[in-house]
Amino acid sequence: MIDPAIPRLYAYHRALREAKVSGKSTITSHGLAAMLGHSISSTQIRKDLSALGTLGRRGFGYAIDPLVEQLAFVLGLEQDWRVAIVGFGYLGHALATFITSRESRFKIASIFDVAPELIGTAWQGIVVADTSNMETIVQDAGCNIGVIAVPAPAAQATASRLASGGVRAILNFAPATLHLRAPVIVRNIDLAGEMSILTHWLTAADA
Amino acid sequence: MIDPAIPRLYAYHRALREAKVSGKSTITSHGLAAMLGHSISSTQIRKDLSALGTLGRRGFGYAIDPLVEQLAFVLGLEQDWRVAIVGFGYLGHALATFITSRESRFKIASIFDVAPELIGTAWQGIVVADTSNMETIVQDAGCNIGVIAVPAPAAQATASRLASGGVRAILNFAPATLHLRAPVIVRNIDLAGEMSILTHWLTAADA
Ligand SMILES: NC(=O)c1ccc[n+]([C@@H]2O[C@H](COP(=O)([O-])OP(=O)(O)OC[C@H]3O[C@@H](n4cnc5c(N)ncnc54)[C@H](O)[C@@H]3O)[C@@H](O)[C@H]2O)c1
Ligand SMILES: NC(=O)c1ccc[n+]([C@@H]2O[C@H](COP(=O)([O-])OP(=O)(O)OC[C@H]3O[C@@H](n4cnc5c(N)ncnc54)[C@H](O)[C@@H]3O)[C@@H](O)[C@H]2O)c1
Repeated sequence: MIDPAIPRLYAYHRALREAKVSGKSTITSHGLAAMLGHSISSTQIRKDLSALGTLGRRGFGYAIDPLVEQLAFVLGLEQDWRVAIVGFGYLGHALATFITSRESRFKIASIFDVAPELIGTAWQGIVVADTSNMETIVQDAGCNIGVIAVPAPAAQATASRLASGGVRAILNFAPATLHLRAPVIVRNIDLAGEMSILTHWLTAADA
Repeated sequence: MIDPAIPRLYAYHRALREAKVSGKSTITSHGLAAMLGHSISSTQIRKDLSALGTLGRRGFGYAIDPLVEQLAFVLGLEQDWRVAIVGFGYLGHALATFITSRESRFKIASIFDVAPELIGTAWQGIVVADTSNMETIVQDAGCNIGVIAVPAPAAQATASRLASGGVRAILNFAPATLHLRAPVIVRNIDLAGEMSILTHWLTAADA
């Protein structure tokens, strides 16, 4: 499945869970598009869901329960995931809070930093550790996903050490190119790139 | 141009500027892929650049200068952009620092919060304002882009007020659906969706 589709599937999964909680048992592609504030068209929704093998019934829409289950299956959200956060500054704090509040399947299982004022403090029951025993702590905590929120010069070493600790996928925010051997999956996030989507469309609109 | 291509173009733009600074005047698609840590294939690079009307010369590659200019043009990075940040907590701080350090075309021109301990403090010469005069301040500061980093319940009001102040595009991080009239462009960021790309691929790998 191509990457752009997955965040959309995640948005559907989230919205459908909310619809279910509010008592609905079926939904049309138009209803789902409306729930998403029309940030995704009903055409795109139908296309994505039929690519999963799910077809709505004309006049009826989709049954929510089986669709939520299928999306959870495809997204890997039928199991818990244990996340290691390295770099507990502004970004690390924002991510830790958001990730756990947003998706109960994501558990923050370890947090690392080098700042003395942070080490030893507790966040939601997790004690911030210094990085000296990162590999062991990550392994013992069973972390399968790592989040890198350290300054750029520290990113590569952090990535290698997370991989040694058994982490199999990394979300990297540091503005640095990471080199890791397969099978570790790395996804680089650059929010300035997201801003450039806005500036592209603003200048295209003026053109 | 479709959205997924734009962050790639932004990555090329950034890497090509670095290549130029390091003294290069030409680069091949393979060289550029290597600079990007092979997070994007050389095939994808050639595809994206030819879609812009730029073809490399076999054995020679691409001339960097004209390519950087063309990418800047397409991305809207030939002009400065003035950014309003609303919500100066953990995420707001991380974004303000990162955006300006990453892309000199993005200027933080106004910052808003409601917390008394933040209001009146200065960040890189910008005084954090309370939200009561947001529309006026945003207009006077000439902000064309807004970043929403407030809690979900405050997001819609924030968006409407930024739009009233003349903001034409919004990057929204709050987990809330925004309703705004055209022509304001809204882009919603959900980093839990990025995490689900990792969990999708990890479970697909196991399957
Ligand atoms: N990709 C994006 O869109 C994006 C957005 C915001 C920030 N960032 C990046 O994320 C990183 C963090 O940003 P921030 O605003 O939170 O900065 P910050 O300075 O507030 O936080 C960095 C934290 O990392 C810790 N640290 C430093 N070296 C370390 C090491 N070797 N191991 C463990 N921890 C270490 C510091 O003590 C600090 O607490 C920076 O690299 C920044 O450029 C990226
Ligand atoms: N989309 C994502 O991937 C993502 C990631 C991290 C955080 N978030 C979201 O971003 C937001 C901020 O997260 P955070 O960790 O920085 O939280 P935070 O509590 O540290 O910061 C929120 C800030 O907003 C201020 N605020 C509250 N109401 C306001 C209002 N009406 N106007 C202006 N400012 C107001 C608060 O005083 C505070 O400083 C939250 O909604 C969070 O869920 C989203």
